[in-house]
Amino acid sequence: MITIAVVNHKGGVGKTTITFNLARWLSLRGKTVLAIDNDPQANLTSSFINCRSKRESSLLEVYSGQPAVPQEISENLFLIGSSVTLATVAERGFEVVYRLRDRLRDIQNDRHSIAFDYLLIDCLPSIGYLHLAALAAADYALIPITPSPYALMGLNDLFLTIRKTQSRLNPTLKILGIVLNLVDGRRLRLERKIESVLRENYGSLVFGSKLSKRVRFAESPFFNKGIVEYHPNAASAREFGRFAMEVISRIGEE
Amino acid sequence: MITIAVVNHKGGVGKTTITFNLARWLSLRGKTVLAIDNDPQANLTSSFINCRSKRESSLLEVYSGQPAVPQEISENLFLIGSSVTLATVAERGFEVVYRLRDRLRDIQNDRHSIAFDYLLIDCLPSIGYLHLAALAAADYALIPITPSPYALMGLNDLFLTIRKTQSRLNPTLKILGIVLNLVDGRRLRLERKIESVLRENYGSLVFGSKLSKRVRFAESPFFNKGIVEYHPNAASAREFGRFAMEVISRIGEE
Ligand SMILES: Nc1ncnc2c1ncn2[C@@H]1O[C@H](COP(=O)(O)OP(=O)(O)OP(=O)(O)O)[C@@H](O)[C@H]1O
Ligand SMILES: Nc1ncnc2c1ncn2[C@@H]1O[C@H](COP(=O)(O)OP(=O)(O)OP(=O)(O)O)[C@@H](O)[C@H]1O
Ligand SMILES: [Mg+2]
Ligand SMILES: [Mg+2]
Repeated sequence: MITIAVVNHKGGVGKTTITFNLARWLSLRGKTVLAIDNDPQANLTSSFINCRSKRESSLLEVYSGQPAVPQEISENLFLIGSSVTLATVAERGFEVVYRLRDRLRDIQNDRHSIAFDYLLIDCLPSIGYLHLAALAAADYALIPITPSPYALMGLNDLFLTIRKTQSRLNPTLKILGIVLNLVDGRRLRLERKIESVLRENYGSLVFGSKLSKRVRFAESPFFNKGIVEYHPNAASAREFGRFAMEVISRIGEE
Repeated sequence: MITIAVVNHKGGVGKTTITFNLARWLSLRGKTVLAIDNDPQANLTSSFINCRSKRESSLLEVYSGQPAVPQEISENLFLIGSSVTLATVAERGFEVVYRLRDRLRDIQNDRHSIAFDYLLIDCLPSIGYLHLAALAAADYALIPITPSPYALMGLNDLFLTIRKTQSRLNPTLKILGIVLNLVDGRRLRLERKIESVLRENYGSLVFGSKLSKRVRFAESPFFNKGIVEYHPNAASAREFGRFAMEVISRIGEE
């Protein structure tokens, strides 16, 4: 079982879009996946289940010490969803930071539970207890970023938080990599500059593959479909497939 | 003195870009403006002052009960900046929620202090104590949104939080409006659909003027310049001017 937390406290970089599509892509390739919505905005939850009344599981239960049974989305795909009530966790004491890790360990060790290959955690855009809980529970941190000055500036603080987590909460946490998303097809000068600064400073941590800004990425969750199911032959699906293959190979190398 | 909190817990919708440009635009028109960076990412702070060592004031002081003297940026423009340490506020008790409002009242009532016309508060992308503190301190909430399904879905929860703040913390808080930002010039079908749903559900709360996606908006903070100073004759500057005029007229109508 491999746990990946998709993190970046910079907002709107594509954390949910990438988590949703990666979960879909892995399950279509026969992997058993548990998607976890660690964001009170619940965008990941609504991408899997449009209608609020059909949402069964709630991550808030895990932070309250209850088991939160994963909800089946399709054959190999399960979800622990969330809602705006998850925001109350941030105001509790520090001990909540261990709850997610402990519950995921229970799921892994439970012979009666489903044997998951991948756990994907979508994170909220801010530094705090929910964010720390995901980093404490993860084997890898996957960092989406957009080619913009504000997003680049935020990486320092993010790496600081990850380093702190590695030294105090989770020494085995590794950085899977940084993936450029929402790249404008017109190859703008500013974006090219940002990309070259990124590769200079972070080297092989930056994924070779990039994700372009394509409207299909914004549309497909509306129809509860991953980009690959939505338009299998489109450039966006192929591009995402290349990125997903790189995720697998980066983990495989370990 | 009018206090505007620029809020939306959805990340990456343009809160900082709009706060920064509005502060610049108002100060160029002779208004005395205090910009407040209520986000540990400190993107607003870095837009005014690139170099960390030149940043003098810190909003964390206000939340710790100290005065935090505004730093002068230019003739009519002042800043109370922040850094990643502001994130520690979220873990304190509920009483921090009143600290920003109380400090801004002190500034307003202090005869020796500068007489500000506008206070603009840039908010972080999440619901919690920092977010509540800004809503508790504000006369108006200005809500940037992008024409995307995820951003539209989040409006319900945001309005719930605003309604709760109006009934418990700040009965005089008004919604200045919702402004569409990062609109793609190609008039995509999805975006047109989102805009029409937005206008149907929120009516006159939605600004008539919109902000298009233009790379100059992403570039100008890098040079510590507002869009109007950066390229005064460009379409982006004219477009922002129309939006800013609508902000003034919505407040004036009161
Ligand atoms: N490659 C892409 N092409 C086009 N649109 C995209 C792409 N990736 C993400 N988006 C859109 O950009 C916006 C931001 O993406 P998303 O919501 O996934 O980011 P996020 O990091 O999860 O945001 P938050 O910080 O609010 O959680 C959304 O409207 C989404 O539909
Ligand atoms: N009208 C625009 N045209 C082009 N780029 C824009 C525009 N508005 C914002 N941006 C860019 O979009 C990104 C998101 O904007 P910004 O950071 O201001 O949003 P935010 O809501 O403050 O994000 P966060 O939720 O992380 O605080 C930034 O890279 C910014 O440079
Ligand atoms: Mg998200
Ligand atoms: Mg911001």
